[in-house]
Amino acid sequence: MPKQIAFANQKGGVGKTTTAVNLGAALAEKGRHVLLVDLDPQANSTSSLGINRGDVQRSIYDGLLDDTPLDQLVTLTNWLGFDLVPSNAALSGAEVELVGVPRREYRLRDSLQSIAGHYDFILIDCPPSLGLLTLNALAAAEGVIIPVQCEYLALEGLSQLTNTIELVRRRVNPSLKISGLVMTMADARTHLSQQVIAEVRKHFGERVFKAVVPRSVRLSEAPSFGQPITAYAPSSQGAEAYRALADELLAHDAAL
Amino acid sequence: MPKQIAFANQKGGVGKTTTAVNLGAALAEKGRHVLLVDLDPQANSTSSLGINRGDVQRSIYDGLLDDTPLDQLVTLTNWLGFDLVPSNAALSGAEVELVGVPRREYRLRDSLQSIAGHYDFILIDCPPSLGLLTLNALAAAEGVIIPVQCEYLALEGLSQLTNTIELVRRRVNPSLKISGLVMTMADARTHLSQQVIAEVRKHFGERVFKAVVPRSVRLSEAPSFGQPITAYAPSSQGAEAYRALADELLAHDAAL
Ligand SMILES: Nc1ncnc2c1ncn2[C@@H]1O[C@H](COP(=O)(O)OP(=O)(O)OP(=O)(O)O)[C@@H](O)[C@H]1O
Ligand SMILES: Nc1ncnc2c1ncn2[C@@H]1O[C@H](COP(=O)(O)OP(=O)(O)OP(=O)(O)O)[C@@H](O)[C@H]1O
Ligand SMILES: [Mg+2]
Ligand SMILES: [Mg+2]
Repeated sequence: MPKQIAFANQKGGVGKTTTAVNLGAALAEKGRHVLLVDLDPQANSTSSLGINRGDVQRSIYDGLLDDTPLDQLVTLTNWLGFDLVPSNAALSGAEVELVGVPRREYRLRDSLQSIAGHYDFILIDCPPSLGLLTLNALAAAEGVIIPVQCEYLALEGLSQLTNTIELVRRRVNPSLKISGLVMTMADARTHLSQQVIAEVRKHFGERVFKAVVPRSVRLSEAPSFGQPITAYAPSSQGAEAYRALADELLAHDAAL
Repeated sequence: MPKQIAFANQKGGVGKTTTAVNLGAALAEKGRHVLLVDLDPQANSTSSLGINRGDVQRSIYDGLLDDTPLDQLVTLTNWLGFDLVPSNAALSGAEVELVGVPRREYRLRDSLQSIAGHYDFILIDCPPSLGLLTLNALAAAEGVIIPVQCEYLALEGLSQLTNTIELVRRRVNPSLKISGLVMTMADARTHLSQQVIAEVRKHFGERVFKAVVPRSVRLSEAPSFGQPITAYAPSSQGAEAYRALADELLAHDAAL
């Protein structure tokens, strides 16, 4: 059974896509077979791996709405052991279209069944909302990684998010748990960043990963070249931080 | 008739809330009567003005779903001429609850009618999606200000956003137009920032405001004190940038 992990936070721009893409690449670098599912109509995970959203004929939309078997939607990337189910603009209609469909929260979970055996990790990048797409990801996943930007406004939504995760655990997916919170865009020069990290550690204790991702322009440049950080700037602080996060996740796993 | 402006962009974390709050404060400082409507369940505009989301008994949710007259929902802030219709967690259920309601896209437009006469500007802060809440904002507004973060991934979604605005203009609200795009979190030290600004100006020409908002830690600290930048750090670069944006908007207006 692969480890299925959703990257969720309704606060926008906190590093969901950057964490899913680069943690995925770091796990693949360590020899794991990784599938990344882009569940965001913005298709930022898709373009971060060098695939143009406009060229994508069939996307995760077809898996959710038309029952296309997922192995027909998997796209290879330029990196060995790191595959993608891409997104495209069709996905922006999915939430409204799913409202009338039976078992609407379980569509992703059902479609992932057919390919589960091929991967060690299935990572799911979510849009910035707690709507039906994110609900599908939480119903399918066993773990949720919550990227938390080192900003004051990013603190505000955490209790709403953890309440939603708890609700999904009780009603839809009993095996769902929080894998951990990862601090992103940490700026060692500002007092605010340190305060936010201290605040999150105070509330969530051990559930906050030790690996902290620093703010680094290399990380924001990499998507414009369609590459994960491990390919674009392999010895940068950003690449090191995501490798450290991968090590922590693997150690977590082994300990379970 | 007041100028009703939506702050919209489905990309998350690009500065929608920061721009709505601080442009609003700058316009109030110049003597205009401004109402800010927080249409995001995260309620970041609400907390940025010092109001705790948990203390909000009635919010814009009641205006959209229960027909509560908007003048009963208006809350005064600590700043003269700058009022707020707050958000709270109830709003996160609104999109699903509105699906079955007649004229669901026009709920905000209809409820704003009753208070339009009291304000020079009505600003609407949108969540990071193109769902029914943002649709309500676009149906009610005459102008849309699009904050664009100086990052590569922020470029990707612009065509989807402008297509949606055009669709709303044709089918729902013929007077809707793009007031302008404002570049946010510009970092003069990075090449990426300059490239993104050049790219956006190439595509959108005159529709890009001349005022560019620099990345500034003062701007991200201000919400933790519940104050707009004009109160928290009145002579900072961030405050100056939002005053310049207010001047440009007022000059735009006069020219129309
Ligand atoms: N550690 C970092 N240092 C510098 N820039 C970063 C870092 N992490 C992410 N970014 C940049 O910040 C922006 C927001 O990150 P990203 O798009 O990954 O967040 P997100 O949560 O997926 O956003 P959305 O809510 O829109 O899906 C992007 O432009 C990204 O390139
Ligand atoms: N010019 C700036 N300089 C530094 N930080 C900024 C600037 N503008 C915004 N921020 C910070 O960046 C983060 C994102 O901004 P903001 O929350 O306004 O974006 P948003 O588009 O409203 O996000 P969402 O999509 O979640 O609604 C916030 O923590 C904010 O304080
Ligand atoms: Mg994303
Ligand atoms: Mg916001």
